[in-house]
Amino acid sequence: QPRILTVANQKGGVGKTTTTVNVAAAMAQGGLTVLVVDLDPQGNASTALGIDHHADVPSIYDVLVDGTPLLDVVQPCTTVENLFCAPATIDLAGAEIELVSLVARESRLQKAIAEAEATGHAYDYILIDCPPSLGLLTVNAMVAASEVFIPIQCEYYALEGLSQLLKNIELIRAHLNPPLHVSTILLTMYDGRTRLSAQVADEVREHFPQQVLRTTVPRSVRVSEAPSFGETVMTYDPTSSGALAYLEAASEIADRGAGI
Amino acid sequence: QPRILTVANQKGGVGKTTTTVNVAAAMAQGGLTVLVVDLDPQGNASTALGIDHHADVPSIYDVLVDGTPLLDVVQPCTTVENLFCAPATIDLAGAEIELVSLVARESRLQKAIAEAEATGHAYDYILIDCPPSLGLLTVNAMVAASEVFIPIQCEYYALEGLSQLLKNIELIRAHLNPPLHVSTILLTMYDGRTRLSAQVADEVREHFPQQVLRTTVPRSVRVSEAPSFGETVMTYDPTSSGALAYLEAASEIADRGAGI
Ligand SMILES: Nc1ncnc2c1ncn2[C@@H]1O[C@H](COP(=O)(O)OP(=O)(O)OP(=O)(O)O)[C@@H](O)[C@H]1O
Ligand SMILES: Nc1ncnc2c1ncn2[C@@H]1O[C@H](COP(=O)(O)OP(=O)(O)OP(=O)(O)O)[C@@H](O)[C@H]1O
Ligand SMILES: [Mg+2]
Ligand SMILES: [Mg+2]
Repeated sequence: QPRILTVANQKGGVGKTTTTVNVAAAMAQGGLTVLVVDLDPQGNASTALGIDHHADVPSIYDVLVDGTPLLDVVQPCTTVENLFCAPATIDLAGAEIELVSLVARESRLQKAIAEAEATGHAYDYILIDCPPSLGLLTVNAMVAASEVFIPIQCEYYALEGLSQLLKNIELIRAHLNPPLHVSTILLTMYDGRTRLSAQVADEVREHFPQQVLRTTVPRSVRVSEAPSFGETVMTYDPTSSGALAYLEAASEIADRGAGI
Repeated sequence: QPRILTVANQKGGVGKTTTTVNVAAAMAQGGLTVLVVDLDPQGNASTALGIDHHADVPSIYDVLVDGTPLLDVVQPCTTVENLFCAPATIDLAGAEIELVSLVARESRLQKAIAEAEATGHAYDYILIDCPPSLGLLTVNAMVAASEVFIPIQCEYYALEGLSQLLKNIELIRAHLNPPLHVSTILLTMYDGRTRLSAQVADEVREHFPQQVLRTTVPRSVRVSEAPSFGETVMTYDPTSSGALAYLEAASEIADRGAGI
């Protein structure tokens, strides 16, 4: 049984993709077998993992809308062993509206993962990168996973959307997926020179003492340069402050276990 | 006839809200009458303009889904004269799915603005802040406006989503709103210390020489502190580098005219 974490936050630009690919890479470097599911039509996670995702590539769209087996679209990451990706293509942009009228529209990803597992294929971790919204793609991710992993940027607006996100998680837990819970919160783009970062971090640690990781990811340009080379920062600049923070975050997550 | 600009980019966290509220505030300080329409369920623009937007407040949701007149939900901004806002509340999160089955679902905002104008009420500018997606809320904004204003963060991922955004704008222009065009592009969160910012800025200036504003908005913590006080940076710290850049951007937009 893989541990499945949905990396979600409807606030845009908080570090969902960056967290997904770097935590996944760090875990894979540590010997775990990890699958990243890219549910964002922008396909940023696919880019960071060096996976081509132009329109003809078999993708998660085919899995959700046409019922293509998940393992048929999974590709290995080019820069890290044990790391795989189910890429997103531009078709996914239309999926939210297409899913509205399909049967079992909320659980199509869950079924696809269960079918892949039934074939005997075993991942240790599955990380699902969500788009910045709470639509049917994110709902599918929340139904497929039992853990929610929330990256929070150390900025004021990041706090505003949190209560909306938690309400939605509670709705999904109550009606669609009882084991769902927020297991992990990671503070991202922390800038030690500003009071704002410290204030947001303090506030989050106060409200979510159990879920917040000890590790905070500092703002570091090496992190944002890596995807332009089709790499995660874990291989682009392994000793940078960003890479070291993601290494620590990954081991904290693995050490904690699923923490129901 | 007001000039209507849709501030859109499906990439999250690129500065859509920050650009909307600060350009709007700068124009209002210059004597223009400006309306900000907050189409993002997170309600970040409403927050920055000091407008309460808890669930009972009349909002743009009522306008889009129930047909409430736009002027019934508009409130004055508390910190800047001549500046008004049609706030977003949490109900808006469900609007995308609710709009799918409504008549004339793509043009409900356009009709609401036209009806407000017909009453003789005159704004000089209307700026519409979009959520980070290309769903029915952003489509409504693109149908209501004739200009698209694209903030682009000086980061690698920001370039990736651009072609998808331009394709969607072209689809809307061809099928729903012939005058629609990209009139303005603003480079945001420019960090002069990094090569990455300069590379992204050069690339955007090369591809969109006509639309990119001369002004670039630097990364500045005063900009991100302002919303926690319910203010735009224009009043929070008027001589900060961010405020001065938004002042220049606003006058460049006003000077250029609609540039069909
Ligand atoms: N620690 C960091 N230091 C510097 N830049 C970072 C860091 N983490 C992320 N970034 C950059 O910030 C931007 C936003 O991050 P990212 O795209 O991962 O967020 P997201 O939540 O996935 O965005 P979206 O809502 O669009 O999916 C990206 O350009 C990324 O490279
Ligand atoms: N010039 C700037 N300098 C520093 N911080 C900035 C600047 N512009 C925006 N920010 C901060 O960056 C974050 C993202 O900006 P903003 O929320 O305006 O983007 P957005 O595109 O509206 O996001 P979303 O996609 O969630 O709607 C915010 O926390 C904001 O305060
Ligand atoms: Mg992302
Ligand atoms: Mg916004």
